[in-house]
Amino acid sequence: MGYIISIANQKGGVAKTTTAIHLSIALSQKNHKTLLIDLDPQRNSTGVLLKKMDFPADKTIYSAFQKQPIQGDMIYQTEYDNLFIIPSTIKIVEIENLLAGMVDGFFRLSGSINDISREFDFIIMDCPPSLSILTVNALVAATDILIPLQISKFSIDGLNGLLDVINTVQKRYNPKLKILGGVFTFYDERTTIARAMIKKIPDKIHILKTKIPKSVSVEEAFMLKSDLFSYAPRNKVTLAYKNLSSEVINELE
Amino acid sequence: MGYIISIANQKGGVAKTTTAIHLSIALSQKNHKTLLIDLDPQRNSTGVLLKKMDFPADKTIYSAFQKQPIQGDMIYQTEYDNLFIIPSTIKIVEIENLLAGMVDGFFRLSGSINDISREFDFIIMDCPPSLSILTVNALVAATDILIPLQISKFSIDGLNGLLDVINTVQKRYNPKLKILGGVFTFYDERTTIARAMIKKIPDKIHILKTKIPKSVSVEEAFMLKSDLFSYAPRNKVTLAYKNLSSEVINELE
Ligand SMILES: Nc1ncnc2c1ncn2[C@@H]1O[C@H](COP(=O)(O)OP(=O)(O)OP(=O)(O)O)[C@@H](O)[C@H]1O
Ligand SMILES: Nc1ncnc2c1ncn2[C@@H]1O[C@H](COP(=O)(O)OP(=O)(O)OP(=O)(O)O)[C@@H](O)[C@H]1O
Ligand SMILES: [Mg+2]
Ligand SMILES: [Mg+2]
Repeated sequence: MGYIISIANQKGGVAKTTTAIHLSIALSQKNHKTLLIDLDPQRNSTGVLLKKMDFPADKTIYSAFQKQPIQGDMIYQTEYDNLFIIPSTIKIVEIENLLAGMVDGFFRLSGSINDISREFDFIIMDCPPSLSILTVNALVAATDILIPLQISKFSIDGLNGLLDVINTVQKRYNPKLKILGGVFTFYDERTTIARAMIKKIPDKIHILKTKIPKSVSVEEAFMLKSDLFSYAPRNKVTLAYKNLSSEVINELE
Repeated sequence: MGYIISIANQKGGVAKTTTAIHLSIALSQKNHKTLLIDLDPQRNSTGVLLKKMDFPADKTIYSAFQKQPIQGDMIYQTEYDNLFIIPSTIKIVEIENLLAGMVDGFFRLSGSINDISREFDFIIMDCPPSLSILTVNALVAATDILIPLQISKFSIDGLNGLLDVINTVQKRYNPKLKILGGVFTFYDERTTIARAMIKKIPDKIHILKTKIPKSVSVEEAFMLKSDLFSYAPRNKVTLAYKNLSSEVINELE
């Protein structure tokens, strides 16, 4: 397999991290060896899956940007058998300036991931809320991009900007990058606004059938330093992420 | 008066833009001449208050970062008498790299705001979801920082990182910067998690009394290219932002 999926959207708070964590767990539970890479200086994915946030920078994704190949001691086992994670660090904020203008600045992540991509069936990357060098590195390294999409004016307004960046990456750096599609998050079909706004989504984006509903259990799980699969395995959001993992596998094959 | 308030939090989707827009309108309706500066390349504040998002870069906040003094043609009148806005542009993404390492890189915004700060009672800055050069410029230029705070694990986890940056700015660049406080957004007192999480908030942050409740009307207003004061003037969130403007004025005096 060897799919590398970037979970990206510059709009903040659309459930990039929630999707990266739960899609990764769902894939790992279908016996696919999965690696989650946390590219966000907020380290939210790291905090949930490793229950702590402070790691020495050379044992995080930071050193992959310093041209170091990914070593075994940067890949941490999570409580789920087939799920591993390379944590983030607050120091990756510095990467933006370190790589600015460097001739290989956009290729650092894809260069280091290459060595390990054969070891995993899926590599999932949680991106920060911006279209900066970190996110561009993720798009250059990825085979596919999945776009969490809240049905809101700001999230939909931002789509054209995201598509422009994706087009540029496909043209200049990574012709193989495909848009896997958009996945609706916080989906509440009762509100009439949802239906009106869906019409405004650019046709260029394929919308996945699986919709992730709203549930207070998501926040409860995180606050209890857990995730939905451990905290509420039969919750509608947990089941939606299971369905999403099946749909993602179908779409990719 | 002449207060310059930065609305900042690197966590995405905590209602920075919603707070910046509605606090600005509420202040302007109390007869305070108010300027909103949109520092986010997403241009969400610009889109709501000016009903369009594309402006030539030299007529946006972009040129203030190029050492140009703020000209009258960058300050746009909104539909509210006492409310003006300097729009953002997608080009401000380039500012991060342009200013990196420049000796005056953190002072560009405060340098250009100085010329106009006497013309306004309040200047409100809507920041992007990151702790990068744009947000640091806003903290260096500000007299006060207001922190929209969603009661969630990720938002609370990020507070110490934000406080560290504020401390550094106070020590190295802007000793007069004060923390006005945190304001709870999406507040829903029925959920028990809210009460448990509130205890985890570092004592260092003063929490304002006004809490901004959740309401579907917020998103409805934005989707109709409007805002709460025009779309739903008696909505509980509109009234909460009116209360917030009174509390902010009291705290500042
Ligand atoms: N389906 C859901 N139902 C209810 N709450 C949710 C759901 N998904 C995510 N959340 C909550 O919404 C908030 C935002 O989600 P999350 O942090 O995953 O978004 P993000 O896009 O990663 O944010 P950022 O832009 O800061 O990286 C979190 O507090 C999370 O608990
Ligand atoms: N009180 C509220 N009740 C319900 N929805 C709200 C409320 N405040 C904001 N929202 C909605 O939540 C979403 C996030 O708010 P907003 O975009 O203002 O956050 P932000 O912090 O500016 O995000 P970003 O980090 O992307 O800049 C928006 O779609 C907005 O309509
Ligand atoms: Mg996230
Ligand atoms: Mg915003």
